[in-house]
Amino acid sequence: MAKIYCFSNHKGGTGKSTTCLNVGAGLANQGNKVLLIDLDPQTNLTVMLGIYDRPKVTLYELLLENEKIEKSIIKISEKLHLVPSSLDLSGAEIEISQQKQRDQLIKKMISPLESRYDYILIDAPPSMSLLTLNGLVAAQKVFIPVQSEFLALNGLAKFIEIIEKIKKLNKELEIGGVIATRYDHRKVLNRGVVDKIRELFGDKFMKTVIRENIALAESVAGGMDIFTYSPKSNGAEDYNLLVNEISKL
Amino acid sequence: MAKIYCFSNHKGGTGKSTTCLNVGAGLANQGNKVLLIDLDPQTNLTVMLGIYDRPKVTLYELLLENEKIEKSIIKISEKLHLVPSSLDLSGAEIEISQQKQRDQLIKKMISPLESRYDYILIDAPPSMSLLTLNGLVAAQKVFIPVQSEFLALNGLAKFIEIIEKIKKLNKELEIGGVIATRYDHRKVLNRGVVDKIRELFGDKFMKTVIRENIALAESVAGGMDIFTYSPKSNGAEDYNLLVNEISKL
Ligand SMILES: Nc1ncnc2c1ncn2[C@@H]1O[C@H](COP(=O)(O)OP(=O)(O)OP(=O)(O)O)[C@@H](O)[C@H]1O
Ligand SMILES: Nc1ncnc2c1ncn2[C@@H]1O[C@H](COP(=O)(O)OP(=O)(O)OP(=O)(O)O)[C@@H](O)[C@H]1O
Ligand SMILES: [Mg+2]
Ligand SMILES: [Mg+2]
Repeated sequence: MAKIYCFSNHKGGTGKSTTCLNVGAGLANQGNKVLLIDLDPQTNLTVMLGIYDRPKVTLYELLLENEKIEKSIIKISEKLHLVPSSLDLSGAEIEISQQKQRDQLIKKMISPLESRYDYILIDAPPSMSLLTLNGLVAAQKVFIPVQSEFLALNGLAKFIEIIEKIKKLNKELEIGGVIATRYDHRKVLNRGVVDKIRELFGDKFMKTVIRENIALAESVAGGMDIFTYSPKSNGAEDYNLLVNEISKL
Repeated sequence: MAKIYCFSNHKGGTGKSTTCLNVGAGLANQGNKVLLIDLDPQTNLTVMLGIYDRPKVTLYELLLENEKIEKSIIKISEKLHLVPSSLDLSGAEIEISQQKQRDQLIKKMISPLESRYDYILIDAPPSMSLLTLNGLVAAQKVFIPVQSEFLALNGLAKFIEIIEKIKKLNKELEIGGVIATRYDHRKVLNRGVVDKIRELFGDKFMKTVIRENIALAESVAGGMDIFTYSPKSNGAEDYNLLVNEISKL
């Protein structure tokens, strides 16, 4: 039965999509069957995997045209599959909110697939929206990528509070871990913020810290995960360590 | 009568709040009466101005408890005022969407203030939400801070498409400018993306490019604008040039 993880943080640009992609690719490289779900109307995860033309069946068709999830699945590789998003989902939240059981849509959609995958990883959009809520209601664990900058702390406590409220809708949900991303040890501010987060979260704070590494930004432009793009880079090294840490949970 | 500008981009972490803050502070330094409106439940703009304790009257009370906007205004300085946001707005979008004329709420709210300010600057949240829509319906011009990285291009065209649709709800709306932010000339990727954006937007692409500058991240942690924090920094120099460019529009 699949482990279902959601990568979420309402703060923008904290490395959610980069982390979801590379953790997914890393788990697939270990031999796991992994399904990635791009829950973001911006379609960053979909684009990061090199999919530039709008696929025929995307999350838009699944949420608003009752299409079957199996029809949307793209085989990135034998072990790594993707349910792509679509830019057409921008501004579609009001339409989605008119559906019955509007916070359970993703949970219901993935339930027939749980026996077919070892991991289902969900990439959520920034800001606390109905789509993010769907990702958190569907997940067993939420991983929170946090950028090592001052504003990361602001709102983190609130985000944890919201997760606590969602536990009423989803009793299984727990925090899988808080992941420090885009870390630059030369920046004093970064070190201060990492220490603060470690203090707040104790053993929920992942030991692996992801360093700022230009190869990670370049691999995105190249439409591939970091292990394919630059296996010897710091980015690949860090995400390998993170994959090992997550796979033991 | 106030010039009403919204700083918006559904991509996260592109410098919307940093830009709204420093353009506002810069225009106020020129002698303009400036009102900043923090439309983001994450409250980053509010925190950037050093407001850490939740004020009694915030955007939450204005949108959901019918409170008067004048009661929420905080005088940061004689010329620079703020309508603060609150973390309580996280997850409040569904409640807000049940209000009558739910996309006109901000427009109506600020209309009594238009004669009292030279500029009203709205900081919008990431992702295409009802709050973002309110900011775009209230604005005369939208400024789009864009980070000089590959994913910036993805979705930018869609965002422009959405702005075109919103012109049906708000005939006045036009693009004030696209602002390249967090630019690092050593990164080849950055240079390529800036050239692409310049090509796509022609004279809508602001001449001033905001460089990546550690003082900008530090000033945020210090709770003040860049001109107060580090007037001789590259960050202050770049935002000064941007303020001059914007003030001539
Ligand atoms: N460790 C890193 N080193 C260098 N660049 C990175 C790193 N992590 C992410 N980036 C880059 O930073 C930008 C933001 O990352 P990403 O899109 O993964 O964040 P996000 O949290 O998913 O953003 P959003 O809130 O918009 O969904 C991207 O351009 C990405 O390539
Ligand atoms: N030019 C710059 N140089 C250095 N750091 C910057 C610069 N611009 C922004 N930052 C930092 O980058 C982070 C993101 O910036 P900011 O919060 O302004 O973006 P945003 O688009 O408002 O994000 P969100 O999508 O979450 O609203 C902040 O920590 C900020 O301090
Ligand atoms: Mg993302
Ligand atoms: Mg912001």
